[in-house]
Amino acid sequence: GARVLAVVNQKGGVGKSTTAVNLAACLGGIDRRTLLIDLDPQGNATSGFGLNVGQRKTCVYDALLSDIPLNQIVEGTDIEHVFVVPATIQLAGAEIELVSALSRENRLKNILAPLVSDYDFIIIDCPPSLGLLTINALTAADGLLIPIQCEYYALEGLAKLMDSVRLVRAHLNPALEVFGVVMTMYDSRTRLSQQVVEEVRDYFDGKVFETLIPRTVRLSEAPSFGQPITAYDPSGKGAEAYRSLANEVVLRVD
Amino acid sequence: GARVLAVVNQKGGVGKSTTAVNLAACLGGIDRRTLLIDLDPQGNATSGFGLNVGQRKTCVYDALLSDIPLNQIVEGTDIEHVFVVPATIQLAGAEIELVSALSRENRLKNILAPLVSDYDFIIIDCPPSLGLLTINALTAADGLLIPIQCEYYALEGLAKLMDSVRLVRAHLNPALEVFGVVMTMYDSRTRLSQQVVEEVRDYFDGKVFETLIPRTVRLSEAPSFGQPITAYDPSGKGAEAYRSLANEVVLRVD
Ligand SMILES: Nc1ncnc2c1ncn2[C@@H]1O[C@H](COP(=O)(O)OP(=O)(O)OP(=O)(O)O)[C@@H](O)[C@H]1O
Ligand SMILES: Nc1ncnc2c1ncn2[C@@H]1O[C@H](COP(=O)(O)OP(=O)(O)OP(=O)(O)O)[C@@H](O)[C@H]1O
Ligand SMILES: [Mg+2]
Ligand SMILES: [Mg+2]
Repeated sequence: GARVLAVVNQKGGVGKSTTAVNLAACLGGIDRRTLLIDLDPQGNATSGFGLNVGQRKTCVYDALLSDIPLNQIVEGTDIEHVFVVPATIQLAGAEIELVSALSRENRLKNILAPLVSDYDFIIIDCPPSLGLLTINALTAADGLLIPIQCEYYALEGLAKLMDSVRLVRAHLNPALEVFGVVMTMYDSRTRLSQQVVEEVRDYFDGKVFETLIPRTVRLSEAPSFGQPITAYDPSGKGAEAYRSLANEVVLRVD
Repeated sequence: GARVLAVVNQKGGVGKSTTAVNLAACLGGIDRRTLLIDLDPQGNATSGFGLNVGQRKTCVYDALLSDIPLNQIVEGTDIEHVFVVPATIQLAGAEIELVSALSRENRLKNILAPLVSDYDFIIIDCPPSLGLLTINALTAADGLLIPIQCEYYALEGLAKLMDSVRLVRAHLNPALEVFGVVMTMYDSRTRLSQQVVEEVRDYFDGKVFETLIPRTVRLSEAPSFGQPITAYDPSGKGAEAYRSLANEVVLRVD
């Protein structure tokens, strides 16, 4: 069945959605059937594939709170082998509604179970918080994909993130592990970037991908055209880096 | 009494903490007595002033949930006229605990009331979400200071932010208004930056500050030294921009 990866970091703006969208597109590009689940009410991963974040008759909110089969809300994209469960504005209400729901942390895991054999990878984009939506992703996932921006503030949140992972592993998902850490917005000209990479490599001993995702204007422009980087600027440094990351991810799974 | 400004944007990584820290430092630099309240459990605004985010005997969590006077937990900084209510790791639990507390949205407003006459400005740094900590800031504030990164994804969340503002204004704080919008990480070399600035100026008609905060390496390095930009690189473009912003803020208040 599929490898389920949660793209998580409560620090904001570190490249979670950018990584979820472009990694999914690149996995599709090497014929891995990939499902991207957008669990962030902001819906950036949804619009990153050109899909509308507006209202839908049924959406992931309904699947989480009233057990509508997830299969009914999967949508195709322009990229072969890549499918999306879009976020909608109703999702913003899910965090509060889940607080009092039965088995509130396992909702996503339960609705994902029937789909796992249909895909090679299931990638879950998370909001910048450690609330119940992110906890659902951590409970449903086999592994964590942690994007870390090459900036100082990005280092400060790591200990807290790992505390949450340990709590989820102890109470909800014993198999949860750090699948990999990806350094984003790397700027080879600055000392800060290099220092952060070194510190993260020490902290996550052996889990950090070799691929460093560079900061490029094309990567920040692509979402305004609703396209992953492989469609917007296929021969640029951004597409090259995410293709390299996809290859590393596949190697780690095999 | 003080002007209470909440630095809010649920989009992650747009420069909320960087703006809260450096604006507070620059307001102190022009003799405005300024209190910075760090309401983000990540504690970036706290460490941005070189203060430790660790455990304290009493902290803002205790003030919000058990009415310890806020005055007891105000700490000084190296910058004259600038004081901080630091975040601590206990704050992460406040969001869930507040859900069932009495008058949960007004907690910050109530504990701020005795302090308002002691300061010219009170600046509240918020987490990247629209949960109960941010709602508390919106209820306690006179005005919103909205940092917007000059990137496409930053535009997508604005409608949702303004929905929340309207809800808070209708049910909790009728006086709440958008005090100002500040464009951050502006890169004059890219078309995207200029397009975003134009769109935001249209959307927020007249509220956007003239000052554009440029993306500079020094601004991203300063927090690793626990210093605001006015101490770390006082003659650089980052300090110049935040001093210009502080002047615009003061002019808008008078
Ligand atoms: N490698 C890159 N080069 C240039 N810009 C990038 C890169 N990665 C991400 N960005 C831009 O930086 C901003 C933050 O990235 P993104 O939205 O993916 O982060 P996020 O962690 O998902 O944010 P949030 O915490 O709000 O969910 C976006 O405007 C995005 O377009
Ligand atoms: N003008 C700037 N130039 C360069 N780097 C900047 C600038 N403003 C902020 N940064 C850096 O960008 C990153 C995001 O900024 P910051 O942490 O202030 O955003 P935030 O909105 O507070 O994030 P969060 O949503 O996680 O609270 C940080 O690493 C910060 O150092
Ligand atoms: Mg995101
Ligand atoms: Mg912040």
